[in-house]
Amino acid sequence: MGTTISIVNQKGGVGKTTTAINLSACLAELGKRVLLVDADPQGNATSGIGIPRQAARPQLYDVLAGFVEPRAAVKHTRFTRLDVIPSDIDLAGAEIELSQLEEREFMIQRALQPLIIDYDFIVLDAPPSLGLLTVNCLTAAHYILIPIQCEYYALEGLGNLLSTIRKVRMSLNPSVLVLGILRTMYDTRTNLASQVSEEVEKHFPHWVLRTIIPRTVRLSEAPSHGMPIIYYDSRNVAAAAYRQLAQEVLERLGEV
Amino acid sequence: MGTTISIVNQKGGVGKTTTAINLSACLAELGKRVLLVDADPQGNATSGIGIPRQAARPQLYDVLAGFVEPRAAVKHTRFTRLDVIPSDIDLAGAEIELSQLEEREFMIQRALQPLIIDYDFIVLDAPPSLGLLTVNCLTAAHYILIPIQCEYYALEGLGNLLSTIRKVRMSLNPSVLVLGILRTMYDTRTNLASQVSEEVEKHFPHWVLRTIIPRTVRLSEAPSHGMPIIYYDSRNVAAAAYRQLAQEVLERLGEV
Ligand SMILES: Nc1ncnc2c1ncn2[C@@H]1O[C@H](COP(=O)(O)OP(=O)(O)OP(=O)(O)O)[C@@H](O)[C@H]1O
Ligand SMILES: Nc1ncnc2c1ncn2[C@@H]1O[C@H](COP(=O)(O)OP(=O)(O)OP(=O)(O)O)[C@@H](O)[C@H]1O
Ligand SMILES: [Mg+2]
Ligand SMILES: [Mg+2]
Repeated sequence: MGTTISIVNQKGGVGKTTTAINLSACLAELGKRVLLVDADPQGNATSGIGIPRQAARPQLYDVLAGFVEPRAAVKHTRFTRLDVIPSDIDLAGAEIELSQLEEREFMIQRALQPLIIDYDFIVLDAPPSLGLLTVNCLTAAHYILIPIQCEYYALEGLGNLLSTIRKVRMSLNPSVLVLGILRTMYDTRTNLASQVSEEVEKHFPHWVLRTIIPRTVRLSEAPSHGMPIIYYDSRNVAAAAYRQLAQEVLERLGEV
Repeated sequence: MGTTISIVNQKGGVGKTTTAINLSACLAELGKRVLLVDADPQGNATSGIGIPRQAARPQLYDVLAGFVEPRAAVKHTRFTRLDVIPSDIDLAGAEIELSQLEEREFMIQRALQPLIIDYDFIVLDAPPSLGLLTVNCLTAAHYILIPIQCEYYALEGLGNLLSTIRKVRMSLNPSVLVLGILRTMYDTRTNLASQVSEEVEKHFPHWVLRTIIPRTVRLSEAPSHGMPIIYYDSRNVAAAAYRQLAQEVLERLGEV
């Protein structure tokens, strides 16, 4: 009930939003009730799941600022058992306005508290930074999923991210666990991808997930239609990969 | 003298660091004296240009915090006429610690002031956010270069970025100009790339640059060797593209 998974990596463009949307959709397809929370002021998860900008109010910012109850910001998507709390650039205001609050790291956790009974899973899409919104995502999570691109800068940032997670465990959320490291946009044509992939397997054998998401054009087209890949092109290799990821996540959580 | 170009886009993974490193190297190859400033706590420009982590002190953070004079943080690279001010995760501290200062948006501009006479160009690599460090990059700049990937989310974020630039022009840096919008990682195999590219040409005909950077594997391999593409593989199509970009930048600035 209400198992919360945050998709986090401060490195930009590694597939956080793509993973948040598609993992959510695949868990819903397996019969789970899922809430996707867009915690990035860019609002990519909101538009990628088909919520038009003008229909995105009230949003996460309105909940954190105390303007509405959490349930008021929940929207149904066109996809069965998949709801979303949207965001847009106003959320960037929260990072500045709410940073003086006493318990500023617990804003998102508090906001989600009343919703836990309504969902089997809550999936958070974090922004590309280690600032207050990301710390909120780490504090609200039971598990953390770390997408990485198999490219040079991927390994560089991983050290900083893991030490931030350790700090959050020590002071804000002692029970949070790393669910796994997910290799995304894997391009079989390049040596670099397999070199980085082997490094990750060597350094983090317990965390690296079996599932690897290949780079496919259809996946990058899907958000422009506001759809997860399993609805946009169900027979695409990326649809199979994200379905496999959902299975592997359930296995790791002992919930199959 | 000291023409400052900031490479900015809050969308992650669009080629900011890759453009900052390679534009700097190509301007240096054309005989310009160039200072590359890593304003991203991820420190990707620092490692991508070959400065090892342990040699990266003092860094930009030490200058902003007042521990050292700006010149003390300047390092020579292996590449002629190309210097760098490095960064690492400590810079993230500056965003929080210095946010209470009266003139917090001018920290980087002040830090660069004494260095302007030593260089023809200063190129700033910004982090993927619209927070204080990025606002500092917009305030310190004479010109702003906006890399975008030709993918769906690219256009979404552009509106927010341009309105942030307008706000900075009104209150912090009235003379800053958009130098151009650079299309990066252009993959000729996909319709999406040409669709997004046409949208950009239609909406921003005066800002979109002629030069387009193609997606090439060699370019993504270059940072793991700590080298710009013109040194790693000078005959690669991306080396030609970044050389063309340097020419186009000089043309736009009337400096050919
Ligand atoms: N496996 C894939 N194959 C092809 N394209 C992909 C894949 N995964 C993601 N993309 C595309 O790559 C770009 C970056 O992905 P995405 O926006 O999900 O990353 P992100 O980590 O959420 O970025 P940010 O750091 O800005 O939040 C998007 O345009 C997306 O459509
Ligand atoms: N034209 C290109 N062809 C192939 N790979 C590229 C190209 N440009 C950049 N890359 C690779 O794509 C990834 C993202 O690029 P880069 O790190 O420069 O983006 P960024 O905007 O600086 O990211 P961040 O938002 O995290 O700062 C890197 O691994 C880089 O090596
Ligand atoms: Mg995202
Ligand atoms: Mg970068």
